[in-house]
Amino acid sequence: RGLTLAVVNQKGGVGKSTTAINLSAYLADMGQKVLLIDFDPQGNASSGLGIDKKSIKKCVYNAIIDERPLVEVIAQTSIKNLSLIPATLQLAGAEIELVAALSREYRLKRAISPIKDRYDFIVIDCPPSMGLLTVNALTAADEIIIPVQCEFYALEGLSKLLESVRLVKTHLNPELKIAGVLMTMHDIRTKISQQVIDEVRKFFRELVYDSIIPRTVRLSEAPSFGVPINRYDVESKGAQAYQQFAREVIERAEKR
Amino acid sequence: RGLTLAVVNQKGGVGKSTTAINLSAYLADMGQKVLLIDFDPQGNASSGLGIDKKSIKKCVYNAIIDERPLVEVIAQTSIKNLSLIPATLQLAGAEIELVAALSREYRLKRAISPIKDRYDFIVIDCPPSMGLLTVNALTAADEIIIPVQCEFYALEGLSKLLESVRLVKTHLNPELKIAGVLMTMHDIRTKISQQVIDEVRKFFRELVYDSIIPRTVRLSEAPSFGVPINRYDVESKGAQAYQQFAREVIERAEKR
Ligand SMILES: Nc1ncnc2c1ncn2[C@@H]1O[C@H](COP(=O)(O)OP(=O)(O)OP(=O)(O)O)[C@@H](O)[C@H]1O
Ligand SMILES: Nc1ncnc2c1ncn2[C@@H]1O[C@H](COP(=O)(O)OP(=O)(O)OP(=O)(O)O)[C@@H](O)[C@H]1O
Ligand SMILES: [Mg+2]
Ligand SMILES: [Mg+2]
Repeated sequence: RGLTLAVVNQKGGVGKSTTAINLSAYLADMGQKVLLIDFDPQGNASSGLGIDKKSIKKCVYNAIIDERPLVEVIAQTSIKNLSLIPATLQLAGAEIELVAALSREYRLKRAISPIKDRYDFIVIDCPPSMGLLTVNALTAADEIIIPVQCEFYALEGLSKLLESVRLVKTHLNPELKIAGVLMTMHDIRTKISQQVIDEVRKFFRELVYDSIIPRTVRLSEAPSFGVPINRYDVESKGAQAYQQFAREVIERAEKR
Repeated sequence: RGLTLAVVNQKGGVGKSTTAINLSAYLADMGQKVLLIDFDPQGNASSGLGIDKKSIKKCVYNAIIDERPLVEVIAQTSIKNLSLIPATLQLAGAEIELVAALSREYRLKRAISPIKDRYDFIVIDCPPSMGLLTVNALTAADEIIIPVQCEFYALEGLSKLLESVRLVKTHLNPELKIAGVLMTMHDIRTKISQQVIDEVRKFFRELVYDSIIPRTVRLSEAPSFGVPINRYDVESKGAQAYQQFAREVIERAEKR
């Protein structure tokens, strides 16, 4: 199995890390064995799961640049069934170092392949750019999940994202598919939110998940306690939305 | 004059474009001659000011890659005293193309220098990454404005940002200074907001502007009408916060 899902959107602050963490946590609670790979030098997925980055000696950087086995850098989280490959600031250097490296786009894919079968899902959190780190994630992924904020600017970057996906599909990863598009940070106080949803549904049609993630204070607070929303406030609207989303991800995975 | 301010933070979605647009618009209304440079391939600063990017033939890409004079790509906005250098998706290619280019970090600085004296302020909106585009902006800038979201993850990337600024100062732009740190998206509903402000004030002390930008629906709606907040809803809390901020920017500029 080891269905590898990259959470991608070069637009910043759209909820990639929040989605990667909470999806992984709910999949794990539903009995799936999950590996979350933090592939953003900011390391938000790592700190959002309570990892103290200062105590981390080796991270995903070592797997893709020094070619250390990925299994050497796996960290356990407080969630059963959920393992994490953390990121530290060291990863920031990888973007430049990869430019001249051999087989630079396949480093992550090669690092994942020896352990892919040990998991049901592998989720990759990507940085807000379309550089070599994101290209590595798109090359290693089977499918991609695109979080889209319910805000005006959200529509602007989508055509560029699809163009990059097409290029990766043509040159690096012919099997790459879009798993789905997730609407995030929906705010009922503003009519823009619904307008953006309608636009995105018109463009992506059935690829858009039914689940819509609301903008809630609880979701923005959970990472400061180092836990996903299903450990911070499982009754909250944000938790229920991510639970429904995780169910949709499993449903679509079973139909592949 | 032509004080060049780069609005920078590699963390995504912190309000860089919103700050670049609304600061520029208020400085223009206060009688300052302003040039806003959209240096993010997403082109949010351009569309947030109502520019139809499909109708744009030449943009900042042509100035830094083909070395066309910047004056050839200046667009007028609906705001008197505010001119814009738009960005289109073409700029996305620049990040890769610059890698092998001669004097690759100085391209923007060289493009700006013939027209710098025509303006009181030049504001540069940066993408959410620390690649060659942002390095060009840091090399061209006199000072930088760092928007910081009042959210948990906001604190993580700051040390990396300061490290990058130090590197640019050492190797490319010895005069580079930090103009200030602006707290954005403050939400009174959550205690995290105040905790983040306290942390940032402890770290950056007097560099933090007194003005705090609240998270408001009006600020998120204005770009969908292609206007800054002082044309969309000048009485709103968000407008007043950006007006106060623009005054602080002028005060600090006069003390230079
Ligand atoms: N549904 C939500 N409700 C409220 N806050 C949210 C929600 N989703 C994310 N956030 C908050 O919004 C900010 C941006 O989210 P997040 O960091 O997950 O986005 P991202 O796309 O990963 O950002 P980046 O582009 O920097 O990687 C964070 O502070 C996060 O806590
Ligand atoms: N104070 C605010 N209140 C409400 N919404 C805001 C505020 N500031 C920005 N926004 C909205 O939040 C989103 C992110 O803001 P913006 O695009 O300005 O950030 P950015 O740092 O430029 O993002 P990127 O990293 O992608 O360049 C946008 O949809 C914007 O309209
Ligand atoms: Mg993230
Ligand atoms: Mg922006």
